Amino acid sequence: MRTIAVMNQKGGVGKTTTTVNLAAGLAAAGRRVCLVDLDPQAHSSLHLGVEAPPGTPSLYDVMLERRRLVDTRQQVAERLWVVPGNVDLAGIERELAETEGRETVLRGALDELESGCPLDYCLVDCPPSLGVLTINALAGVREVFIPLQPHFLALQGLSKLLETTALVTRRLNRDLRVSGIVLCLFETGTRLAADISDDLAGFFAASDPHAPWANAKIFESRIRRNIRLAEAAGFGRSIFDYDPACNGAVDYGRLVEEVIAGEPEV
Amino acid sequence: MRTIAVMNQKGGVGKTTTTVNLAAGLAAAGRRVCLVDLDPQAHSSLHLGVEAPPGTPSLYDVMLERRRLVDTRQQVAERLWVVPGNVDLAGIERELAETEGRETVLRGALDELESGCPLDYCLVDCPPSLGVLTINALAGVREVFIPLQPHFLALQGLSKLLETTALVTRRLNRDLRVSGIVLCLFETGTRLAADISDDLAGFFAASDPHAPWANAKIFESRIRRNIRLAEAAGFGRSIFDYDPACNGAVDYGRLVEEVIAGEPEV
Ligand SMILES: Nc1ncnc2c1ncn2[C@@H]1O[C@H](COP(=O)(O)OP(=O)(O)OP(=O)(O)O)[C@@H](O)[C@H]1O
Ligand SMILES: Nc1ncnc2c1ncn2[C@@H]1O[C@H](COP(=O)(O)OP(=O)(O)OP(=O)(O)O)[C@@H](O)[C@H]1O
Ligand SMILES: [Mg+2]
Ligand SMILES: [Mg+2]
Repeated sequence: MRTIAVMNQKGGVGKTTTTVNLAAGLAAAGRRVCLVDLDPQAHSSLHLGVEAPPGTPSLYDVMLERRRLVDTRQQVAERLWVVPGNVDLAGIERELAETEGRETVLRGALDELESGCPLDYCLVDCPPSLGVLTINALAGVREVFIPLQPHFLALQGLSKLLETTALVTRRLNRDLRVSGIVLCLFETGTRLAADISDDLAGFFAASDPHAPWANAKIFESRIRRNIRLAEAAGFGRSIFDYDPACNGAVDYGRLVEEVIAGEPEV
Repeated sequence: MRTIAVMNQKGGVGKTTTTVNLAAGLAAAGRRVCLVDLDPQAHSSLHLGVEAPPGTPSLYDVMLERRRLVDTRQQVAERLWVVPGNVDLAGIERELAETEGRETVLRGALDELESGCPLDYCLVDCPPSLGVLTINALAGVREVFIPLQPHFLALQGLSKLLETTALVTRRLNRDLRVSGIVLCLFETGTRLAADISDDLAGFFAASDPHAPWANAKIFESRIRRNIRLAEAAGFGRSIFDYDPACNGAVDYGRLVEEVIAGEPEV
């Protein structure tokens, strides 16, 4: 099972939109996929039509070790499951403050999921912070995808994000690698997008070959700004369901192909 | 002194861009303004050209009650000061976990600032979360401005945000009022923006007249999407400095006028 955290502490860069459409696209291409919604906003759940009224089993119960992931997931399409997020997740930082090993709770749950269910992918949507929820995701997966808006403020936080990943690799999860960068909300025509993409390519080309992001790939498929992607969220559907011919579906469709092409040889 | 928290737990909706350009516009219009950067990303500081290398006094020192706001602020323009943010703020939730009254540390510092310096406005840029930093902002100010992108996911979190504000009003800060909603990243030609704006107006019209947001004003000035606003951040300047004739400067200029027109009678 490939386990991938989709993260970036910068807000509004396309984490949820990428997690949802990548998960749906991989499932449509025949992979068995589980999406884990680690964000208290629970936007990935909402985007796939999962309403989780209070009392519905959610990731909050998993983080307090009351339920297993396999008993919390809901099936939303053929080969596609969602473990719903919950607003109470926002309190986890305080609730786990005294717990030994609070940073590896999700890892235990993911290991159990992997041994219990035949899955090809597990994608984790992260909140816009580097707090205990995101650290749990980094400690529990083997790959990181970083959605990035080609704007100055979004690029500025990248080194802090990579530093945090390196820290987790050293202390909590030796296998962790940053494997992909997804350029989102890309406005073709602006100089800013072109300049930032060049800066980005230069940054990775000059990385220390031993860094956990040394082999990160900037995906060729750039996700162009396309209002249909924002509309699809309001209908609780992936872009492939909502408008399969629009730019958003074309771009995420290409990304799915690139991710499949990058699957490790088994 | 008018004290305003610019907040929304949804990421990337224009909090920093609004705080910076509103602060700069109010200062240019003759008001004395202090911007407090409560976000560990320290993007407001960066956007106004304040680099705060490790060791520079920042809001982190103020939250640990080692320094006063007046000794931490840096002047960046005539009548405009910035209290820099710092990446260490991300650890405050854990560091203050045992502290009695951890939610009102910033209030004490703001009260001291008010009695010590002749200021007309204090604007607080908040991180994309409802954690202890944002609660400190809500406990310490009298007004809240909510930047909102007219997208489904951004609107969805509004009720949780208002609930949190009401909770703070009941328990920590009786004077707190949601006084303004700023529509940001507005794409004039899209149906989505029109639909969401209508939903928003309906939502506020139907509010309980005793709610802390009952008199909230949806500012007439909508901030259109304009790449110059994103470029200005990279040059460490407000939009008024960077490109005073562009749509971004026109829209934020109108917002400044509306905010001044809303000043309480003294
Ligand atoms: N390529 C795109 N074109 C147009 N709109 C987009 C695109 N990608 C995302 N959006 C919209 O932009 C907003 C931000 O995207 P999204 O919510 O996926 O980002 P995020 O990083 O998950 O945000 P947060 O930090 O709050 O979790 C959403 O309203 C989404 O619908
Ligand atoms: N009206 C606009 N037109 C174009 N770009 C904008 C506009 N407003 C903000 N931006 C850009 O969009 C991105 C998000 O805006 P900003 O960083 O101000 O949001 P935020 O709510 O402060 O984000 P965070 O949740 O990470 O703190 C930034 O790169 C900013 O430069
Ligand atoms: Mg998200
Ligand atoms: Mg910000």
